[in-house]
Amino acid sequence: MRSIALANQKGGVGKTTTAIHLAHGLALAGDSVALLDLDPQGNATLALQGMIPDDEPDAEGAFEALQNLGSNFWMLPSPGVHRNIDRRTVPDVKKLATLVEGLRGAGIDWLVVDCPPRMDAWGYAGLELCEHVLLPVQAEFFAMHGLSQMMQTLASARKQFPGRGNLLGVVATLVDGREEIAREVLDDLRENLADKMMRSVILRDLSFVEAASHGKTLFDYRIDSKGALCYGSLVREVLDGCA
Amino acid sequence: MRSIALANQKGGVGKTTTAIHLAHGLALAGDSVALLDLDPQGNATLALQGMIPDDEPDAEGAFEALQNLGSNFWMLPSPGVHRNIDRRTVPDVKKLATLVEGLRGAGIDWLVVDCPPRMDAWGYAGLELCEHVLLPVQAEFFAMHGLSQMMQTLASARKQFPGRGNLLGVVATLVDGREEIAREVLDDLRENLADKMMRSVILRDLSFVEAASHGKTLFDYRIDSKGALCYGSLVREVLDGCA
Ligand SMILES: Nc1ncnc2c1ncn2[C@@H]1O[C@H](COP(=O)(O)OP(=O)(O)OP(=O)(O)O)[C@@H](O)[C@H]1O
Ligand SMILES: Nc1ncnc2c1ncn2[C@@H]1O[C@H](COP(=O)(O)OP(=O)(O)OP(=O)(O)O)[C@@H](O)[C@H]1O
Ligand SMILES: [Mg+2]
Ligand SMILES: [Mg+2]
Repeated sequence: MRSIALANQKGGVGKTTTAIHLAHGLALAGDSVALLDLDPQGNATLALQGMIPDDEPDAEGAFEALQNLGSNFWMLPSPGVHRNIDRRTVPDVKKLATLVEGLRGAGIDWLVVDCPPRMDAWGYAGLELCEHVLLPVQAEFFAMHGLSQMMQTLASARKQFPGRGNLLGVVATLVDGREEIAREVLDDLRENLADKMMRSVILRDLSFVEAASHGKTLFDYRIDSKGALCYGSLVREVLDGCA
Repeated sequence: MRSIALANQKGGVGKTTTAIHLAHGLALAGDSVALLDLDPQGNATLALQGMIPDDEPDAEGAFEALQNLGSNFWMLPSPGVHRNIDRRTVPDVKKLATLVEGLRGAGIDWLVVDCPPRMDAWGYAGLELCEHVLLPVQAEFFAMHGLSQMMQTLASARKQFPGRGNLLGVVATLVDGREEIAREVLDDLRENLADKMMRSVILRDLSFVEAASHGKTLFDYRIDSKGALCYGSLVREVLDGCA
């Protein structure tokens, strides 16, 4: 089993959108996938509500706490979806680690984890559970500044949890090809990060917002959209890179 | 002294952009303003670095910890700007409250506080220090869902800190007039929130990203931009509403 956390303390850069499209894309490619929503906001859980099959198969064993979203795609809903979690509530990392070991034993190929903005206890739980981290970055000023902070956070996570927090890559999101500033930032990223920069770039596409309001990914909602094409390329790149 | 916290646990909805433009706009209108950056990311501090005057007047008394940004505009830089704050570090709310009382005594007219995404200890410190909360909301699906969670958070903050957490209003941000979905969401907001919806709407304007990379607000960087016009209207509305 390979595991990827989507993390970045900068808000609104596409962590959730990347998590749900990467997870669904890997499942469509034929691998079995479990998505954990560790953001108390529960946006990933919300965004996939339209994909719950009518006759949900009974989940047994390792999958008991998970929701089925189609043949080989499972999700652990956010604890924050049905009630506002008190700010002092922290994740039960031991319980989550046991769940993850159960999924490994049951033959799951990929674990994808969505993290909240702010590297708090929930954000760190995501790092602790996964081998790799994929960093979505918006091509704009604040997010670029946040990238160096995030790299420092990953370095300290690697010391704390050996074998975890390895950077799989940085993926540029919400890129509007018409904006000159985005092209300049993209060139900067490629120069500074070299092979740590994913080749796939996620273009800005209004279909994402529409798909989210229908509770589906773009692979289900509008397979021929720009956005679906971009994430299809990222899924291919992750499959090749982690082979 | 009147005090306003910019808070919303949804990331990337324009909290920092609204905080710096509201604070600078109120100062340009002739009132004295202090901006506190309570987000460890330090985006507000970063975004105003280009406005530090060459011959900074010596700050005395209540203003000792603050940075001057022009005649009647002061800022408390984020503790996270010069070093990555350890996730266990929490704000010293007693010290912050003493600073705020000192500013009140020194005749400051407005306190504006930028909060991080996630209502953690830093987010709650912002609520505790301010009478009002201004909620920036992006006209899209996840942010709308987050609004009801945020309203619940404010209700519990009002119980915990009497006289605090009063909703000044919700302001629609990053609105792209060409997007049909944004218009639908805007109509929804107005219907559900009625008088709690600020009349001013902040349109999407690429100049914001450019201004941020120059360390200035749009009032300094491009006064005739759409974005500066939108925030000018919001400043006027806040001045009239809090009279
Ligand atoms: N490529 C894209 N084009 C257009 N809209 C996008 C794109 N990616 C994400 N969005 C939209 O931008 C908003 C922010 O994205 P998302 O919620 O995935 O970011 P996030 O990093 O998970 O936010 P948070 O920090 O709150 O967890 C959402 O409304 C989403 O639908
Ligand atoms: N009206 C606007 N038009 C275009 N870009 C905008 C607008 N408002 C904000 N932005 C840009 O969108 C990004 C997110 O805005 P901002 O950082 O202010 O949000 P935030 O809510 O403070 O984010 P965080 O949750 O990380 O604190 C920034 O790059 C900012 O420059
Ligand atoms: Mg998210
Ligand atoms: Mg901010």
